[in-house]
Amino acid sequence: KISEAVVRRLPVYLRYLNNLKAMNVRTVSSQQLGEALDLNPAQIRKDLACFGEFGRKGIGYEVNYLVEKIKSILKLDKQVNVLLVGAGHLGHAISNYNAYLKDSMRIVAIFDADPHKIGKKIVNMMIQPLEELANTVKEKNIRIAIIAVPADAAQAVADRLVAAGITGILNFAPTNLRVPENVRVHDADVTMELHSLAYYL
Amino acid sequence: KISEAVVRRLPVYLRYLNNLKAMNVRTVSSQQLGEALDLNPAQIRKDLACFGEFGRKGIGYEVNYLVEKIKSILKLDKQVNVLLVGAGHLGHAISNYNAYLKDSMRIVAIFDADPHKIGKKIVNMMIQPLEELANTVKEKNIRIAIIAVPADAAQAVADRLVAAGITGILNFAPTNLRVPENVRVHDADVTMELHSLAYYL
Ligand SMILES: NC(=O)c1ccc[n+]([C@@H]2O[C@H](COP(=O)([O-])OP(=O)(O)OC[C@H]3O[C@@H](n4cnc5c(N)ncnc54)[C@H](O)[C@@H]3O)[C@@H](O)[C@H]2O)c1
Ligand SMILES: NC(=O)c1ccc[n+]([C@@H]2O[C@H](COP(=O)([O-])OP(=O)(O)OC[C@H]3O[C@@H](n4cnc5c(N)ncnc54)[C@H](O)[C@@H]3O)[C@@H](O)[C@H]2O)c1
Repeated sequence: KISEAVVRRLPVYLRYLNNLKAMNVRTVSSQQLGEALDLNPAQIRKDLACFGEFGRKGIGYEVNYLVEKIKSILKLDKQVNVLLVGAGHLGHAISNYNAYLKDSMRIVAIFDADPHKIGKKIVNMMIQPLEELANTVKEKNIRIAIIAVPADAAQAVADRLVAAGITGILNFAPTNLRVPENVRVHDADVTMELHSLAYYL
Repeated sequence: KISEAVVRRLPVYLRYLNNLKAMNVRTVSSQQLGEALDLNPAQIRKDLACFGEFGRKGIGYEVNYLVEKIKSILKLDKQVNVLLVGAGHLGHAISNYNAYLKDSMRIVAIFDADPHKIGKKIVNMMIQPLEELANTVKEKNIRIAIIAVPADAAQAVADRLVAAGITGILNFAPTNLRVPENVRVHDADVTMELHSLAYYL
């Protein structure tokens, strides 16, 4: 019942609010949020009203309360287990970051095809071979996977993930994945934010 | 004169269209675009109409033409020089990806503070010390920078970038950067797409 556009904005709010929380900032106004997130303050108030969050005149919104509220809407108040395929540069960056953030979407398993990497550890997790995918997905109750392998390997990896029971994929490989209707794929591109920066130069 | 919301969507269109182009697909309908990008086809048609792009009934839009049109709006039809600070896991992943994509926003210089990394090469570029920032920005006509250093180093790096003449920053460090009014910062977070995936589980 919350529109797709608002759902996609919620993590953006959350990131900014988490940073405020880390700096012990107690309240934030829609003006501040608007400036920080490049959104119109009226849009901010409309978004937050979607889930009953009304700021208080002269005070604004309470940071901690907003953080908890948004996390519960995004179901981030419970840990969601995620697996990562591809322990290369990107895979390492993502696993370290994930552990550092103590994200409630927690990477709990990492896979790679390279025999020199299998068995090594990243963030206290042993890199596993793809053969162990289906078992690990069951044992660790994982429904979401991150693909960080080269483009030409991505479709085959996606097929194995779907066969293993994964229903949500965050794909970094520069290729359009083909998946069954019940599987959701989000394509990530770190450089897209770069492209929209250029427009404003 | 194109709204912020549409500008932010354009790189998303571009990524998908580039993949179609790479697969030699000639035309695409607003339905297909809508399904692939999780947008309402009516929204797609409205966005593309913003810059005079009207699909043809029964045919849809021409992929190559749309790609060129969007690139020119985002000023991606000319090469825009970018520098990267932080040659760690994320920095390596981004530089390789940038070179592979032959992105018109091209990383042309990489900096790091680690003496063991300075002087080494990534993608044919020698990693430079931060002391060379101002000169390199001038010589290579760079106005945009990517920050991929740890959170506690990010603000100091941003200060040096601003002092060197950078006016656009793509920030990956999990911290809110403080910059002058004329400098634009976009915060990137690869895990935000992950969070909006969880909502749909
Ligand atoms: N979307 C973005 O913004 C973005 C940014 C950077 C990188 N990328 C993409 O992410 C991917 C990874 O980039 P990287 O720099 O980490 O590359 P990398 O070469 O450092 O790492 C790739 C890893 O995948 C593993 N691998 C290859 N085939 C596999 C398979 N079939 N099953 C399991 N593991 C396999 C390799 O052994 C390696 O460890 C590439 O596709 C790259 O283009 C995307
Ligand atoms: N936003 C996201 O989605 C996301 C994802 C992954 C990583 N990150 C963040 O990106 C950053 C880099 O991650 P990583 O895994 O590559 O870390 P890393 O430790 O592998 O690399 C950091 C690099 O920065 C260099 N560095 C440190 N201080 C510096 C300074 N003052 N000037 C220049 N260079 C300096 C280091 O020498 C190192 O090469 C971290 O802040 C991490 O939290 C963000």
